[in-house]
Order: sequence, then structure tokens, then C-alpha cells
Amino acid sequence: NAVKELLLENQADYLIPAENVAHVMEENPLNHALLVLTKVGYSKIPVINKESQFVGLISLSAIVDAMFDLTEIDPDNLANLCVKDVMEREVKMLKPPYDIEKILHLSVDNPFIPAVNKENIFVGIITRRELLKAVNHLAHE
Amino acid sequence: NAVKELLLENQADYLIPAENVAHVMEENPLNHALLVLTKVGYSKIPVINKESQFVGLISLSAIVDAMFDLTEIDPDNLANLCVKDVMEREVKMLKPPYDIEKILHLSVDNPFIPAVNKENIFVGIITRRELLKAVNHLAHE
Ligand SMILES: Nc1ncnc2c1ncn2[C@@H]1O[C@@H]2COP(=O)(O)O[C@H]3[C@@H](O)[C@H](n4cnc5c(N)ncnc54)O[C@@H]3COP(=O)(O)O[C@H]2[C@H]1O
Ligand SMILES: Nc1ncnc2c1ncn2[C@@H]1O[C@@H]2COP(=O)(O)O[C@H]3[C@@H](O)[C@H](n4cnc5c(N)ncnc54)O[C@@H]3COP(=O)(O)O[C@H]2[C@H]1O
Repeated sequence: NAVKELLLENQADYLIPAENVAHVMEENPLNHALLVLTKVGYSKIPVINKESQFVGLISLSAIVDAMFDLTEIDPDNLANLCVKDVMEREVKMLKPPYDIEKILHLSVDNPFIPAVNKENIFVGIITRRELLKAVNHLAHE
Repeated sequence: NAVKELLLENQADYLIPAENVAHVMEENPLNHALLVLTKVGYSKIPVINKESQFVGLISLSAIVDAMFDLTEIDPDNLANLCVKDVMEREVKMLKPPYDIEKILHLSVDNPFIPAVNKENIFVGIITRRELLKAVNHLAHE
């Protein structure tokens, strides 16, 4: 249909390439991941392994949860934990060929969708912002 | 144009009403706000005053920033702070009559947009999820 066609024309531009995406390694200690998240200002970022494959997502809230003892924050709780201990592993990913219908469908419940190639190597992310820029553009024509 | 018309038809359904929106009061201590954010699971929520007017946004990252001393977390830093000390005050709001072009435009840079009435009373939020549900629906017809 018309909406799908219009969004499809610009498909190549939605992907933010891996080199522009903040990420951490699954072996990084949580203290380090907390500093990275605070510095880059994103609430959740991809996690990769030594082979540069996408393996999960790490969020500020997961790290804050790890600091809590009941209702008290204790930063020492992070001392023996690393990213892979608290990262989300159940993550919907995009694999080629990228399908705009699938991208739109996933964007309803996911602020960003990680993309990988055939070897599961992390290649970038598609964000809600990029999709809404395109929709906004269409609505203004 | 067609996209705008289609999105306009469903305009009334985009707003999540205030009673379904997690929020805190500007006078709440930051410890309390941290617990609320952790419990509801949202990264950023509206702040209202005693008159139920919208006054700002409070985020998990703003509270985590307040806990930092250089690179160390110290929860005691929150003891003397309340929501209004760290909330974002410069916030784009929607006022009636709501305009779908403006809503789409704001959604490009804002995960959600607070809506108020003529007296600045908080009436709800419009989220990217609600907009993308509509776009997704259109693209699948
Ligand atoms: N430094 C910044 N500069 C400009 N705008 C900023 C920004 N940080 C946040 N925003 C705005 O806030 C939205 C939500 O950011 P959040 O970090 O929660 O959620 C982000 C974050 O989890 C992830 N993300 C986006 N860009 C990223 C990047 N370059 N590296 C790593 N993760 C990224 O994708 C989610 C959705 O991103 P999206 O762009 O749709 O939506 C972003 C964007 O509109
Ligand atoms: N408990 C939950 N159940 C189902 N899905 C959940 C969820 N918590 C988060 N999500 C998903 O994650 C997205 C980002 O949530 P976040 O809390 O960073 O960012 C949220 C949050 O800052 C705010 N928000 C959404 N609903 C809210 C509510 N009921 N009360 C307060 N703030 C809300 O608007 C932003 C964008 O929301 P949006 O729905 O577009 O996008 C949400 C939604 O797709």
C-alpha cells in the first residue's frame, strides 16, 4: 500500500551503522557499563562479544536494580558482576533481507532494533526516531 | 495528504489519560522518586505540582547522575534533594487543540509528549508506541 511503499523508498537510510552505536562487551564489569551509560546518555545499549557478535542489551535500570538491597542502594553490589550477568538475552533482531513491515511491527514495542548479518555480527540499529522522521516527512508533503 | 488524513482519523485514541500515567510530585524526595521509577519500570515520567499541573520530567539517569561523586556512587547524595531540584523543566507540551502534524513532529525527538489543558492541568501523554501502532496498522492494510 501507499504508506508501505513510501517508507520502503528510504529503507537504506534507517540503519545507524555499528561504528556510531555505543556498546559494551559482555565481559565488562558492571561498574564500567554504568559509567559508559552515564557518559553516552542512552538508557539501553547493545552488548557484543569478542567476535563482534550481538549477544544482548544492557540498560541503566538493570544496573540500578543490581545495586538495590531491598530499598537501599549499595554500589558494592556491582563489584562481582559483569554485563552478561544482567543483560537481556531475549532480543528480537533484524537479519537480512530487512523487511519494512517487520521493522515497523517490531518498533511498536521496541525503542530500537539491533541488526546483524548472517554470521550474527552486529551491524547497527534501527531506532524509532529514524522511522518517525520518515513518517513525519511523509505527513508533511 | 493521505498519511496525515489516515493518522488524523484515530487522533482521539493516541492519548494515554493521566490516571494511567505514572508520575511523582515535585516535592517528593529523590529517594522516593527512585523507588517509583524502579517499581513502574519507566525511564522517565511526568512531574506534577499540588494543583495537578504539569511542571517537568524526572528520569532515572538524572537521579543516577545525582548519586555520582566523580566515578563513585554515593546514595547519601540523594538525602537532601527532591524531584524539583533535578527535573527537566524545559519540556514541549501539547495544548488543545491537538494537531497531528505537531504531534508527529515532536515525536521525532521525544519518546513521549505530555498533554495539558488550558489551565496547564496534566491530562495525559502521547507516546511513540501509540503513534507507531497507528503507522504499523496503516502499512498493513
Ligand atoms: N545523545 C542524544 N542525542 C539526541 N537525542 C537523544 C540522545 N539521547 C537520547 N535521545 C533521544 O531520546 C530518545 C530515547 O533515548 P534512549 O536512550 O532512552 O533510547 C535509545 C537508546 O536506547 C538506543 N540508541 C539510540 N541511538 C543510539 C546510539 N547511537 N548508540 C547506542 N544506543 C542508541 O535507541 C533508543 C531509541 O533511540 P531514539 O533515537 O529513537 O530516541 C532517543 C532520542 O530521540
Ligand atoms: N511496563 C511496560 N509495559 C509495556 N511496554 C513497556 C513498559 N515499559 C516500557 N515499555 C516499552 O519500552 C518503551 C520505552 O519505555 P521508557 O520507559 O524508556 O519510555 C517511556 C516512558 O518514559 C513514558 N511512558 C510510557 N507509558 C507511561 C506510563 N503509563 N506512565 C508514565 N510514563 C510512561 O513514555 C516513554 C515512551 O513509551 P512507549 O510506550 O512509546 O515505549 C515504551 C514501551 O514500548
